[in-house]
Amino acid sequence: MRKIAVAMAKGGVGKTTTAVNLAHGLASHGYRVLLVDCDTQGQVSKFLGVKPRFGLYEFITERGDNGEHISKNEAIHQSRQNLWLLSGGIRLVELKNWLGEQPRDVRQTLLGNELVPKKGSLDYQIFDCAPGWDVLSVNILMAANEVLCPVALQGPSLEGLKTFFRYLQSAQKLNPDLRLKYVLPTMFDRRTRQSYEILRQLQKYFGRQICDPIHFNVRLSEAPAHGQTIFEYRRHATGAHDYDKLIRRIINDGIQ
Amino acid sequence: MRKIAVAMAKGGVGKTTTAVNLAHGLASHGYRVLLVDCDTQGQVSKFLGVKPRFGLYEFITERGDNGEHISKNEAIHQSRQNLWLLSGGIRLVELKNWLGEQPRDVRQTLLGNELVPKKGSLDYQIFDCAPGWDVLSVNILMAANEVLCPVALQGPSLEGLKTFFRYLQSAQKLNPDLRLKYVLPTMFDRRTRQSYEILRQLQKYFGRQICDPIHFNVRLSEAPAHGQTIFEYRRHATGAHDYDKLIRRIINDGIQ
Ligand SMILES: Nc1ncnc2c1ncn2[C@@H]1O[C@H](COP(=O)(O)OP(=O)(O)OP(=O)(O)O)[C@@H](O)[C@H]1O
Ligand SMILES: Nc1ncnc2c1ncn2[C@@H]1O[C@H](COP(=O)(O)OP(=O)(O)OP(=O)(O)O)[C@@H](O)[C@H]1O
Ligand SMILES: [Mg+2]
Ligand SMILES: [Mg+2]
Repeated sequence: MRKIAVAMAKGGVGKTTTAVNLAHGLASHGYRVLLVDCDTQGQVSKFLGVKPRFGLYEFITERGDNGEHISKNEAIHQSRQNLWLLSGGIRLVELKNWLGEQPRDVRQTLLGNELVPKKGSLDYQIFDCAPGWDVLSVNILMAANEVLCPVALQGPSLEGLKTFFRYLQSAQKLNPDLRLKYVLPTMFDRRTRQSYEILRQLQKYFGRQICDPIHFNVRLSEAPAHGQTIFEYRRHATGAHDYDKLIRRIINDGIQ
Repeated sequence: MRKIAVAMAKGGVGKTTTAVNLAHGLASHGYRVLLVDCDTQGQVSKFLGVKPRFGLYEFITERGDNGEHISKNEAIHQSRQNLWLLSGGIRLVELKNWLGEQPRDVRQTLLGNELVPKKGSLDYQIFDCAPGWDVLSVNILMAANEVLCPVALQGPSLEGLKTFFRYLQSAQKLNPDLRLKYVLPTMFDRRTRQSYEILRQLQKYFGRQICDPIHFNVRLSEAPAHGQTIFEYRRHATGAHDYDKLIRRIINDGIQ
């Protein structure tokens, strides 16, 4: 089973857009996927147009709003064929506070220890990370074995990437299997020189890890308001085509 | 003294761009401004093209890398005329962990209690908030008395705003003076229908609090790579004109 964390401390670079479209695309190819939303904003369920009663908070604590017992299975919501969701949201604030009070070794590895699916029941776990850096971010990098890093081709994004690498390196000390597998340029805007400049620098630094860029495509930012992935909203938009390419690359890497 | 938090949990909506250009614009009008970077990414110093040795971490703990004593004055960096900076960065991760272990009342109000300038030495404190929601976000909303909320006119931003209001309301219980003063539409792109739709909805919900939108302007995303604010990089760009309007509105509100 592949466990891919879609992570980048910088905000608004396309983490949720990538995690949702990647998870749905893989599910449409027949892979069984668990999508985990680790953000207190809890946007993944909105992007998928679903309103699960429970999510990651209940999955870990096995407790509902009124203290009643919730089984792990009840906390998982089937959102599409082959696609299951552990939704995020404001209750994760409580989880973060609670984690902060645990002893150091529990604090960093709890999520990975709880997320152990029955052997052979899943092909992929995809984690949508929150912006910033906190105790949940560390937990995800302990639970995952691959990192996919979206980098917006605008503004001081390379600077943000350098900061993120320091976080990644501290996580690799604790989880030696963790690999930065993919750097995904996003919001590629052919009209601006800056886009080409940043893309060229990324290609110089990363070589093989660089993916084909996701173009700036307003359909990608319209789809969430309809509760649909890009494949459901505009199957032939540039955004759908770009994410198709990424999914094919990820599937092929898995076959070797 | 006015204490304005530039805050929004959603990432990449223009918080840092707004905080930096607002702070510099006010300073150019002769107001004395302290800009506080509360983000572990520590991008404010990059946007201003400065490399301070110390920042917010040292200001609060009064301790340097090797445990030596650092006075509060040493932690403050003068970045422009009338503009002082308390920079952020990766050391704030330690501060967050340390805050998490303090008793509840200290945990939430520490920043406000530490940031008490000599009477009459400052006109504005501007806080650049990190994305997401954590113990530092609570501290800022305890220290501030006004909130300016940038909302990107793309994607599911209204949903993000609703989530943020729940955080704001829980902070107002502890700090009754706190007011949502400004909602600033950002990245207004005349080419897309979505921009107009979201703007219309914001105007319906917020009435007087709504500011004139900041247009999508590539100059705003180029300026940080040069370590300059928009007023230094392209004085007559649309972005500079839009932030001028915001600054004039904020100054006029202060005079009443
Ligand atoms: N390629 C693209 N073209 C146009 N808009 C995009 C693209 N990718 C993402 N967006 C839009 O940009 C905004 C930010 O994207 P998204 O929410 O996925 O980023 P994020 O990194 O998950 O943000 P956060 O840091 O808040 O979690 C959203 O409004 C989204 O709809
Ligand atoms: N009006 C605008 N037009 C074009 N680009 C913009 C505009 N405002 C901000 N940007 C660019 O968009 C990106 C996000 O802006 P910024 O970093 O200020 O957002 P933020 O909310 O502070 O992000 P974070 O959540 O990571 O702290 C940056 O690359 C910035 O240069
Ligand atoms: Mg997201
Ligand atoms: Mg910022």
